[in-house]
Amino acid sequence: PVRVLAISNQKGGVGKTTTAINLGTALAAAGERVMILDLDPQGNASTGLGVGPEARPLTMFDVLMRQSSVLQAAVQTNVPNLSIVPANSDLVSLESDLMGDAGRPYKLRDALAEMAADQSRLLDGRPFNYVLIDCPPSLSLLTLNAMTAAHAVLVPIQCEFFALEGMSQLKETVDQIKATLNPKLEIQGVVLTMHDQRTAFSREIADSVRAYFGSKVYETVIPRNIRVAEAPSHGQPILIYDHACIGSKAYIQLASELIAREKQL
Amino acid sequence: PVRVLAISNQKGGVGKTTTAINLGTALAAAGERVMILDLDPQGNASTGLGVGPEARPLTMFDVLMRQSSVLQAAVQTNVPNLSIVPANSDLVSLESDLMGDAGRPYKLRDALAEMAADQSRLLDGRPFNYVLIDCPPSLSLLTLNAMTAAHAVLVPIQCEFFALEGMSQLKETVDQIKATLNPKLEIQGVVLTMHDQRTAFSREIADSVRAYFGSKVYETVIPRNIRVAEAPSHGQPILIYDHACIGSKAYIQLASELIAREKQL
Ligand SMILES: Nc1ncnc2c1ncn2[C@@H]1O[C@H](COP(=O)(O)OP(=O)(O)OP(=O)(O)O)[C@@H](O)[C@H]1O
Ligand SMILES: Nc1ncnc2c1ncn2[C@@H]1O[C@H](COP(=O)(O)OP(=O)(O)OP(=O)(O)O)[C@@H](O)[C@H]1O
Ligand SMILES: [Mg+2]
Ligand SMILES: [Mg+2]
Repeated sequence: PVRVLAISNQKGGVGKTTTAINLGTALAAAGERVMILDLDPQGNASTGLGVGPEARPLTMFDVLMRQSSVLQAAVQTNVPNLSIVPANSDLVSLESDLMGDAGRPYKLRDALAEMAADQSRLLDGRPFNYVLIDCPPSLSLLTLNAMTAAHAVLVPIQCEFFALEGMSQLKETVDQIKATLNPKLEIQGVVLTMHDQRTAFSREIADSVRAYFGSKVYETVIPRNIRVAEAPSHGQPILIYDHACIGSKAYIQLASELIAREKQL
Repeated sequence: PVRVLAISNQKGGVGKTTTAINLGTALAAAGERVMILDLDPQGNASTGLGVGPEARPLTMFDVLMRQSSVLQAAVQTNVPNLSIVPANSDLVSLESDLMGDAGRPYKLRDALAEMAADQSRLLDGRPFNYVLIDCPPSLSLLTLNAMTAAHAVLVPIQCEFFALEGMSQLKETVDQIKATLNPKLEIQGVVLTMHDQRTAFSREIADSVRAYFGSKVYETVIPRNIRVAEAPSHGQPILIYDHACIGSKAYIQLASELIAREKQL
């Protein structure tokens, strides 16, 4: 059955989109079939995978408004085994469009249930193994939908001081959603990002995160690496833009650590 | 009269809070009286100025719910001439608390009108010259309140590829608010942040931003500087944590450029 992970942290700029794109690519390279759902109105994940604004006839907005299925809206990326449902600024109006609809937290959960049913009927193609949801930096209806639909949350945390402040709020949010909307929700893991090996500062932050989240924190740490920041301007994941750089190696390692962790469940 | 600037960009992690803290401090050091309003539920600006979670008896939540005035909720920071109204996670529920209240976009505008009236009655202390509003990374009710109350928007843009994508959405948002809620709203300026002098990549991004926003872009560019990222962990603005570093010099220069620009209005 498909495993759905929400990549979420309300702190901005911590590497959610970069992790969705590059972990997704590394999982696909390992033979898993992966679907990325872009829930960010800026559509960074779509652009970072080479799906330009003009190539988004259907988006996550159509899926959440239940006017398109996930499989209809999905587009194949340049990476084998990796598809994406893109996003654009239509998503900004979702909150007001669904005002008063009691089912508004469940739109994505229902859409993924439909996808599972569609997949079992499909004769061609293998089913998806992983769905990665790239969340915007807020605890809005979009993130609520992601956490209600997901089996678990993957939390990127930047090795910077301000990133520490949001940790307890994030944990509270997951607990709240677990208690009300999605009883099986848990934190699948925490990924340290933009770690600068040259400074003691990054190490201190990493230690604080490990002290707070314990064994949830992945061994793999993603280093700050300018090639990772350059790749999206070419519409490519880092594994294609520069396969040999330390950023690629880290995301490949993260993918195998995640698969091992999933096998233990 | 007081000048109100909203520091806003829906892209996460571009340096909004860092600019609010350090531009605020540099303006205060230049003799201006400055009030920072922390509209981020994570309260990063409050922490970065040494106002811990236990020292926030009143917050922007109380001000927006009209249960406290700005002056009652404000606390003096360790920086002379610089006060802040802190924030905490109470702000997360604002959207649902004000659901159905037709006046919800105007709460901050009304609170600042009250502050202006209070100031003219006060016999002690000089009035505030600047109010800087640190916005969260979304186009939610909090940012709507900030843009409805502000005279202008100051937009930090990180010298990274993904930061380019949000530019047109931000411009549209300002235009929409100008047309509906706040006819005098404009973009006061754009500040390039985390510029890495060593790479051509940063220069290319900076050129694209200047091509899009023209003369709105400040000459002063804030360099990426590890000391700037370290300062908030000591509860200090960079001008106090390390006055001689390139980060401090850049924010001091930005403050004088901003004052010169304001004089021309
Ligand atoms: N390992 C890395 N090394 C260098 N730069 C990185 C790395 N990871 C991410 N970045 C860059 O840092 C910036 C922030 O990353 P990203 O946009 O993925 O974060 P985000 O959490 O998705 O942001 P938002 O909160 O706006 O959605 C981007 O410009 C990205 O290219
Ligand atoms: N000039 C700089 N040099 C180095 N690091 C910086 C600089 N400016 C900001 N930072 C760091 O980059 C990170 C993001 O900055 P900051 O938190 O101010 O952005 P923001 O736009 O307020 O984020 P959010 O969208 O979450 O509110 C922080 O960890 C901050 O310390
Ligand atoms: Mg993102
Ligand atoms: Mg901030």
